Amino acid sequence: VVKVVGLKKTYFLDHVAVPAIKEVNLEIPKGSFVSITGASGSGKTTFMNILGCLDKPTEGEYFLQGTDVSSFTPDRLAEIRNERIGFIFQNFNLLARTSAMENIELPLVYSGTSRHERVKKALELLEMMGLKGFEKHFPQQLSGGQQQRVAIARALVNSPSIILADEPTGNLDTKTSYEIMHVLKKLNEEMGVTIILVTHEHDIAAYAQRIITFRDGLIVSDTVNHEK
Amino acid sequence: VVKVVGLKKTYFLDHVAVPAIKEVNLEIPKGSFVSITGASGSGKTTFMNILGCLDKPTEGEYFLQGTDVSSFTPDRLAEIRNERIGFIFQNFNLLARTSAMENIELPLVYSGTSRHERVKKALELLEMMGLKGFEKHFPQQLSGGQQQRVAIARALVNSPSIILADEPTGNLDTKTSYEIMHVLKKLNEEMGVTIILVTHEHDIAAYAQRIITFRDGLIVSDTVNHEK
Ligand SMILES: Nc1ncnc2c1ncn2[C@@H]1O[C@H](COP(=O)(O)OP(=O)(O)OP(=O)(O)O)[C@@H](O)[C@H]1O
Ligand SMILES: Nc1ncnc2c1ncn2[C@@H]1O[C@H](COP(=O)(O)OP(=O)(O)OP(=O)(O)O)[C@@H](O)[C@H]1O
Ligand SMILES: [Mg+2]
Ligand SMILES: [Mg+2]
Repeated sequence: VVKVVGLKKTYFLDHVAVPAIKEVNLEIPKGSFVSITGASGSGKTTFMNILGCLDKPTEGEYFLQGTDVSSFTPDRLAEIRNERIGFIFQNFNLLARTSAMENIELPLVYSGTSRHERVKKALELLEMMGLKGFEKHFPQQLSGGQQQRVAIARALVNSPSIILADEPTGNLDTKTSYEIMHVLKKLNEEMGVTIILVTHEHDIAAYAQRIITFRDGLIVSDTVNHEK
Repeated sequence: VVKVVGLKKTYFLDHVAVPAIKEVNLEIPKGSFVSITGASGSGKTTFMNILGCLDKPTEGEYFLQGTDVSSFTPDRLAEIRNERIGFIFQNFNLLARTSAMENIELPLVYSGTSRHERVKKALELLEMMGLKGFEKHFPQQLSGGQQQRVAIARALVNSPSIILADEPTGNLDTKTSYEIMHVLKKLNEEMGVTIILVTHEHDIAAYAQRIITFRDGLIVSDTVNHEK
């Protein structure tokens, strides 16, 4: 469902080239549960932003569900992002001065869902994330881990076929982390949702069937997870 | 060096009281290395913000190095924060559109250090954090873990006597996390710096001599760490 060929991403800073992704070739079949690990600065978020159609590669092709994304217009990309991909950002990326509830409803507003249905779905997700009672809190009135869970709920609310999760448990205690991983595992096993998850926590990476490791902008290992 | 008596913190949201800290009595001697753990939303950051003189309690007293902080003027509080306390924020709190180097130099600007000395100290810290070469990057041009390390460097640059670290390794791979913990451990053992560190990672909490656990705004356990 996700295929990249000869992928490169170079940032320019004061005319100096910063090669964040040097060259990646990768195929992730539909229904996979893949973990991506690697040192800080190794290129994981840069790679996820390209997979999530939030950024374009400097070179190489990215085929999403068989189509080369470089052929899509910006509007079509936004539509695909909203309908097919749930993105959990490393820094949450919630709208400030907007309640937890409204943040979670946002993808459903874009896809034209009725108000009644939106509120119902958002409340369901909020409760699944253990945030019942926090509907009206703004992000700055929530703890770090509560903000993270609002970001997770928002990524799941439109039932995406692909979930891209960038460090989804970085601010959560172990018990809450495992509850979130249980939700993702169920979505993968029962609904066939493809999950690509970046983490530096070994026990979180072990939920996946396949573990890919980045180092300095390259994939240095891509193995089946035998611990599963 | 830190003593709280009958401490309470209640937020108000649409006139509804949210008791983030219900009642805490605690004493942390100078030169301690203490870890604070607890579920997401249990009150750890709220407590750290009060210890860091960034927020006032609703009730109770907070004695910092023997003096009741409620007697300080806002200017004196800012001075104490800048000279004695190094605060590592859970969300980094870096200045946008300001380079990594300038973010780290900021506490030295406030304390009136010479330009030459500021640059020297900031470069030293940058290198200690493994960020040599990233001096000119703005926060949005850095990875999550790189931003976190800039926030750590900024907290250490003015040689504080107390370090308050709120989830300092949340975005770091294991190897980088241990390098940071090694820096903190050395500051505690060789320089007698008091360290209070919030974490949900068990192996990070184990660097401390004492582990305090919060649940729903109360301390439910406060034990010596025998694993050390
Ligand atoms: N400004 C605010 N207004 C209302 N409620 C708040 C505010 N800030 C925090 N809270 C609430 O207070 C409680 C404690 O928050 P706090 O940030 O201290 O938790 P925490 O232990 O640091 O959690 P985490 O591990 O997720 O970072 C949470 O339930 C949160 O929703
Ligand atoms: N806009 C940018 N301009 C210049 N360099 C950038 C930019 N964004 C990222 N980088 C650099 O690209 C490299 C890869 O960053 P990336 O965010 O992908 O790393 P990461 O693996 O997600 O790290 P972490 O685990 O710390 O989140 C880093 O060295 C970073 O400094
Ligand atoms: Mg990242
Ligand atoms: Mg917190």
